[in-house]
Amino acid sequence: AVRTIAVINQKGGVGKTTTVANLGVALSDAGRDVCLVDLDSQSHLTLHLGVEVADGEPTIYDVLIGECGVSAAAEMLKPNLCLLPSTSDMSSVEIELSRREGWELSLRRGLEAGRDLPHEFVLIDCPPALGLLTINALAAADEVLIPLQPHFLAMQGLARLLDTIQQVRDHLNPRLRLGGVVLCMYESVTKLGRDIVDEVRDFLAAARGTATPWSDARLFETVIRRNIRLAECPSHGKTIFEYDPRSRGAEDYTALRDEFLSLYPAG
Amino acid sequence: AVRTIAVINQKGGVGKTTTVANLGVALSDAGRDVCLVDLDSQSHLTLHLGVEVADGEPTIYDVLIGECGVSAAAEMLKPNLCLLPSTSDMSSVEIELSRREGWELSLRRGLEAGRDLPHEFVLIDCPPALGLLTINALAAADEVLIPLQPHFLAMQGLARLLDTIQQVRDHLNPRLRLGGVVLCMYESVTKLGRDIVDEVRDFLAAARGTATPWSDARLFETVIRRNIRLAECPSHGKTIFEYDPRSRGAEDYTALRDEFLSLYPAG
Ligand SMILES: Nc1ncnc2c1ncn2[C@@H]1O[C@H](COP(=O)(O)OP(=O)(O)OP(=O)(O)O)[C@@H](O)[C@H]1O
Ligand SMILES: Nc1ncnc2c1ncn2[C@@H]1O[C@H](COP(=O)(O)OP(=O)(O)OP(=O)(O)O)[C@@H](O)[C@H]1O
Ligand SMILES: [Mg+2]
Ligand SMILES: [Mg+2]
Repeated sequence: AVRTIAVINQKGGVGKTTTVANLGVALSDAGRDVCLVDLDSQSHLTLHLGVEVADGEPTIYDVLIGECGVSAAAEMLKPNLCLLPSTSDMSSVEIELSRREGWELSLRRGLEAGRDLPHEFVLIDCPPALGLLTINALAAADEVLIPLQPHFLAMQGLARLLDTIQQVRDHLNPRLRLGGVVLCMYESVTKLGRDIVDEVRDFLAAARGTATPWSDARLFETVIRRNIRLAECPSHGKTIFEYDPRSRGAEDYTALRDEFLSLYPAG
Repeated sequence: AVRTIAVINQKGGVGKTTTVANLGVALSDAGRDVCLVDLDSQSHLTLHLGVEVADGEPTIYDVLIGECGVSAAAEMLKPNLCLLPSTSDMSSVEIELSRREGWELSLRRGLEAGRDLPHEFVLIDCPPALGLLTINALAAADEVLIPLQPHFLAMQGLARLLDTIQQVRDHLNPRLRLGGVVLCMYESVTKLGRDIVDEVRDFLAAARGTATPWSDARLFETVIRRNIRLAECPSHGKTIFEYDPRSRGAEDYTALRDEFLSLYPAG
């Protein structure tokens, strides 16, 4: 069965793209079939992976407006890793889609029609907003992964994001659940970081067994530490594993991959 | 004369809100009349300044849809400092405005009608996107200030942002210009940081005397260094000056204020 995971946080700059790129490639390095989706008009995931889309080639934009299927738009990065890339065409897609009946299901229709791609995990990188594209990702996903920077402003939006997940589950996608929260850019020396960890852990523990979409969500034990090598590797079009495999960033994303896979036994 | 400055960068998490809050208050501490505008539906500027909007009170949302004037929505923080706050009402404003004729000029109309507020500087905090709200800010502004994190992904969007500034100048706001770029979250030990500084400086130097909106833009000499105290102060509803006046964050934003004022002789 395919597991579709939307990586979302409307707060900007918290590690969404970095997590989709590095976790995605780490999963494929572990032999799993992975498809990455760049749903941001800034195309940062596409840039991070060093993919250049030739003029006229189909992208995620064409999948959303129903012009082509997933396999036509997919760029194969490795035999078991593909990317649905984004280009600046995407900057007008929200206005275009909003005029269509059933716009919320554009991505889900595209991904479901693309079952011919052999993949076990689909990871979707979302823009920093709770707009139309993010709603499309929530409607298409089985679960949500929330990268969280342990800062006050980043924590503020959490309640609204959970509320949006609840709304989408009630009206568009009954199977949607929060899989987990992963701390990114973590600096253990700060009291702010430690306080926020406690706050999130207590919140998720208190929700256990309730009827919410986050009743079985986890705060990943793995924490992604702040590490400048993670900010350097995109400029080389590489993941942290290719750029600096001995860095803390590579260690942390490998650990996150292992903890993530422990939740999904193979096959 | 009033100077309206839009603080914009569609890349998320680069220091837009932190700059509007701390530079804005620093300008008012220097005796200038300042009005801050929270144009982000996440209301981070409003949160950062510890402002709570009572139910039913007018906000920037009401100014945009023409329901009230600027002075009715303004929260006076000090005699020479006010805020046009945002609430979650703003999350639907883009869809609502997009259905109106002349939606791009909603903010400009609101600010122009509010000339009764005694202010010399208006600073607008924008969301991380080049959508309808950001276009409104560009149409209303005299100039743009770009906070830039010296990271590869943050640099990528610069060309598209400059292109958008050019478009707005050509079609909506002939006086619009780029005032400057300020480096935020700077870590001097990284080669990435130094390389990006050179790249931006060279780009702006090469543009001198051309017919672009950035022909006289500057890269501020003042650099805002990464400093965890800047991430802590919002949780107390305070600026860095109230929270930790001896921190590097307070030093850097004071220096930025002084450099900024040197460009605008008083009166
Ligand atoms: N653990 C880390 N340590 C240091 N830098 C990091 C780390 N993770 C990401 N970065 C860098 O921080 C910046 C923000 O990360 P990223 O772009 O992945 O966040 P995002 O949530 O996708 O941002 P946006 O909201 O703009 O889409 C990038 O420049 C990235 O290279
Ligand atoms: N110089 C700095 N050093 C350390 N942390 C900082 C600095 N400037 C801002 N921060 C913190 O980094 C995070 C991002 O900053 P901020 O929210 O101001 O960026 P933004 O561009 O407004 O983000 P968004 O795109 O989500 O609106 C915040 O948690 C903020 O407290
Ligand atoms: Mg991103
Ligand atoms: Mg902000």
